Amino acid sequence: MQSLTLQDEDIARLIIDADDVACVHPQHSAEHALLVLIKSGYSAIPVVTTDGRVVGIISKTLILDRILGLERIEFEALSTFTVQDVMRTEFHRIGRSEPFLRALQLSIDAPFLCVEDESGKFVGLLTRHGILAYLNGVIRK
Amino acid sequence: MQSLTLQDEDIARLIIDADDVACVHPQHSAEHALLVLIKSGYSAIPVVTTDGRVVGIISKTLILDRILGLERIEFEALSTFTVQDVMRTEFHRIGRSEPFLRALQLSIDAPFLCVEDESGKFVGLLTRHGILAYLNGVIRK
Ligand SMILES: Nc1ncnc2c1ncn2[C@@H]1O[C@@H]2COP(=O)(O)O[C@H]3[C@@H](O)[C@H](n4cnc5c(N)ncnc54)O[C@@H]3COP(=O)(O)O[C@H]2[C@H]1O
Ligand SMILES: Nc1ncnc2c1ncn2[C@@H]1O[C@@H]2COP(=O)(O)O[C@H]3[C@@H](O)[C@H](n4cnc5c(N)ncnc54)O[C@@H]3COP(=O)(O)O[C@H]2[C@H]1O
Repeated sequence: MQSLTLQDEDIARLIIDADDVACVHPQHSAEHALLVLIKSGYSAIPVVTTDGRVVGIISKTLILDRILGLERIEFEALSTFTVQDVMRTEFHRIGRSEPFLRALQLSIDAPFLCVEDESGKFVGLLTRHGILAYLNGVIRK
Repeated sequence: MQSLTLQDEDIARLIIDADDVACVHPQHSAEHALLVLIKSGYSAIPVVTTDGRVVGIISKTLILDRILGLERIEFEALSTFTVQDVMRTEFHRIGRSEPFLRALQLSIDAPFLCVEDESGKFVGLLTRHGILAYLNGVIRK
C-alpha cells in the first residue's frame, strides 16, 4: 500500500445544486414518490420539507419492500401510506465547507451525501460520481 | 489540484466473488427478477447465463419503467415479459488482472463493474464501495 498525500480541497465545486436535485415531501403519498423515482431513474432521492430541510431518504427499495406481501406485490396499498411512513431517517449529511477527505470517508457507505449550510438548510448533493471523477483527475499513474 | 501518484495495484483483492453476488437468468420472468431485487435490497444486479457469462444488467428502474402506464403502474404485466426483454446490454466489464486505475476510471459512471477472467467467464463484482474504501485507505491528509 502506498500512502498518498492530498491537499484538502473543499467540496463546494463538486456539489449538485438543490434546484437540480429530484426530491419529494414527507407528506407525499408513496405512490407519488414511486412515480418520481421511476421517472427520474434514480434509486434513492432526498425528502425535503417546505422550509428546505432534508428529513430523510426515500428509495424504490423502501417503498417496494413495504408492499411486498406473502403471495404477491400489493400495489393497491401504495396510496395508503406516505413518504414519511417509510423513509430512512438515518443518512449521511455534510456541511458545505467541510474538507474533501471527510466526504470521501462518508461516501464509502453512501451513494450520495446531503450537503447543508451552517443553519442546516439543504444546499445540494455530493455524489460518488463527483468524488470519483475528482480523484481520477488528481491521481496519475 | 495536486497530482498524486499511485502504485498500480491489481484489483483482485477488491473483488466480491461471483458466489456472493445476487444475479438472475435472462429467461427468468420480470416478476421473479423484481422479487430478487426487492429481497436483496440492491438497485441493480448482473444477468448471468447457465454457462457463467454476464449478458446484461437488470434494475428496479428498468422493470418498473416498462410497466409504467399512462394512468397507473400496471403490475399485472410483470409476468408477461422476461429479464432478457428489459435488461441493459451495455455495461462496464473489466478483466481480473487489469490495473486499479482502469477500475477507478470506469467506476466514475458505473456503481459496479463485472469482472471476467481471460475466457470471459464471470468471476465477481467490483463496487464503488470497494474502490472508495481502498482509496480512503491510501490517501492521507
Ligand atoms: N440520469 C442519469 N444520467 C447519468 N448518469 C446516471 C443517471 N442516473 C444514474 N446515473 C449513474 O448511475 C449511478 C447510480 O445512480 P443511482 O440512481 O443508483 O444513485 C444516485 C441517486 O440515488 C442520487 N442522485 C444523483 N443525482 C441526483 C439528482 N439530481 N437528484 C436526486 N438524486 C440524485 O445519487 C446516487 C449516486 O449518483 P451518482 O451520480 O454518483 O451515480 C449514478 C450515475 O453514475
Ligand atoms: N446489503 C447491504 N449491506 C451494506 N451496504 C449496502 C447494502 N446494500 C447497499 N449498500 C450500500 O448502498 C450502496 C448502493 O447500493 P445499490 O444497491 O444502489 O448498488 C449496488 C448494487 O447494485 C451492486 N451490488 C453490490 N453488491 C452486490 C451483490 N453482492 N450482489 C449483486 N449486486 C451487488 O453494486 C452496487 C454498488 O454497491 P456498493 O457496495 O458500492 O454500494 C452500496 C453500499 O454502499
